[in-house]
Amino acid sequence: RNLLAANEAQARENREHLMEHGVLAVNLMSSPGAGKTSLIEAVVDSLSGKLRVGVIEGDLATDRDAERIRALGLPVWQITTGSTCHLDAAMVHEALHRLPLDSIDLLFVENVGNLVCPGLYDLGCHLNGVLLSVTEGDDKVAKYPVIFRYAQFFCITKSDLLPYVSFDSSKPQREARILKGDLKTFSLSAKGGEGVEAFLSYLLAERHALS
Amino acid sequence: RNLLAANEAQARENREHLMEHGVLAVNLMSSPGAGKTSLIEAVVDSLSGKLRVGVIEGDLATDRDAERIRALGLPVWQITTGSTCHLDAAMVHEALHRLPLDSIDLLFVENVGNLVCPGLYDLGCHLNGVLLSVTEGDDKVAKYPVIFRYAQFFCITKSDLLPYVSFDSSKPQREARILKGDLKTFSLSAKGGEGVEAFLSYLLAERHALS
Ligand SMILES: Nc1nc2c(ncn2[C@@H]2O[C@H](COP(=O)(O)OP(=O)(O)OP(=O)(O)O)[C@@H](O)[C@H]2O)c(=O)[nH]1
Ligand SMILES: Nc1nc2c(ncn2[C@@H]2O[C@H](COP(=O)(O)OP(=O)(O)OP(=O)(O)O)[C@@H](O)[C@H]2O)c(=O)[nH]1
Ligand SMILES: [Mg+2]
Ligand SMILES: [Mg+2]
Repeated sequence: RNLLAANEAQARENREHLMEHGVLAVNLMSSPGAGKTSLIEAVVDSLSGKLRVGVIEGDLATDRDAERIRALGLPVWQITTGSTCHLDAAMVHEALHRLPLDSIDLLFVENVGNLVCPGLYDLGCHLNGVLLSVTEGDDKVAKYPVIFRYAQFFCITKSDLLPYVSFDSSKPQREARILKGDLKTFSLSAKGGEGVEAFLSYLLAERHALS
Repeated sequence: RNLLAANEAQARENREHLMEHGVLAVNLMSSPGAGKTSLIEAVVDSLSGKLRVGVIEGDLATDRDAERIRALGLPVWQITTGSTCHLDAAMVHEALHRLPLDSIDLLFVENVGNLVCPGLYDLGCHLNGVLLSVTEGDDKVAKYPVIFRYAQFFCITKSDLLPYVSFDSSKPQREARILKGDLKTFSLSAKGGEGVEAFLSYLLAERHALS
């Protein structure tokens, strides 16, 4: 109980800190390998410099994802959690002080790959999103409800693989809207580019609303 | 600390209870949607009654997976965890008392879909296995090391999708062996059946060693 209360207080402080610097922060959550880093890569590619992007990466071990982001020439900070299965507000607070926030418009916080606990720890981001890949199955929203209730947007990813799997996109979308009526849903492919523009316009509109 | 110590004690009791009834228990862990339930379905199909199978299902919500197992005519007990991201020994202890263990040779315990915390809570099973699907990416073993160190076997799943993804099977296998030298690795498709026989022989040999 106290743990979550302390986390809430730190999350509020993070949000204030981000607002002061005019940074839109987006928390990306999903199962391992659902395509969080790939989505960041696709969004950055399609932005072609329209916004200045920074990234906080969260993983148990390695800095493989940070290397992928560094290769794009972006400021990135890697949080290594050891055996903690989610990021929390204190970890993000420390990372915020390691990044040049005055030269960042859009900050992605890529959470640890886990479809449960990241939905319990507010990080202080303006937007929280869940990714579900078409290869995981269309029955997962009702099975892992906690994280979908917490999110503001929901991306169905790897849509280019739809011809090879049995996945009915309408089912998870319907189930997600039952859990959270105002959830914004997107269907996209980081590989083929389909749906990335629509997601990008959503982020740009949210960023515009911020200033 | 006390939590894990109490869990260890309960796990030992579970193992004794299973041994008394001559049941081989196998804990299946993976990310959400990596194919745990599908693997159970494929193994049961290929066993065609050679062994009597029972299942304990673990999920945050719904009994969707238990329904799939019930449809095979098998004894199954669904554990609903709410927001707990893993099964623990106490939950499994209660479930063991709900199953007809005297008419089960092989018991699958399907853990909550999570590639982190299930590797921290011993359930009292003889075998612990991790599934990684080819659609999650080949860089995940070193990124999520805790669960691979805990496991006795490692299945690369959905091998029928290899033609459509970029996945080098030798990389996760090599990285898993670095974490755990004696880890047994399998590559299989629950859909196409490839590799299921080899995995089944492993389970039959382990069951034989038990009696
Ligand atoms: N076909 C296809 N593959 C994709 C797409 N997006 C990601 N992938 C693949 O999915 C795998 C995982 O992608 P990542 O971007 O590493 O996923 P992640 O969610 O960042 O993974 P973690 O950070 O380790 O939890 C890789 O093999 C990617 O190539 C997509 O849109 N289409
Ligand atoms: N192509 C292919 N798809 C598979 C295979 N195994 C499972 N799937 C698909 O992967 C999705 C998830 O399979 P499940 O068996 O529900 O996975 P799970 O690990 O039990 O999922 P949770 O219990 O919810 O964590 C479904 O759409 C399955 O059809 C396989 O061998 N090949
Ligand atoms: Mg990633
Ligand atoms: Mg399942």
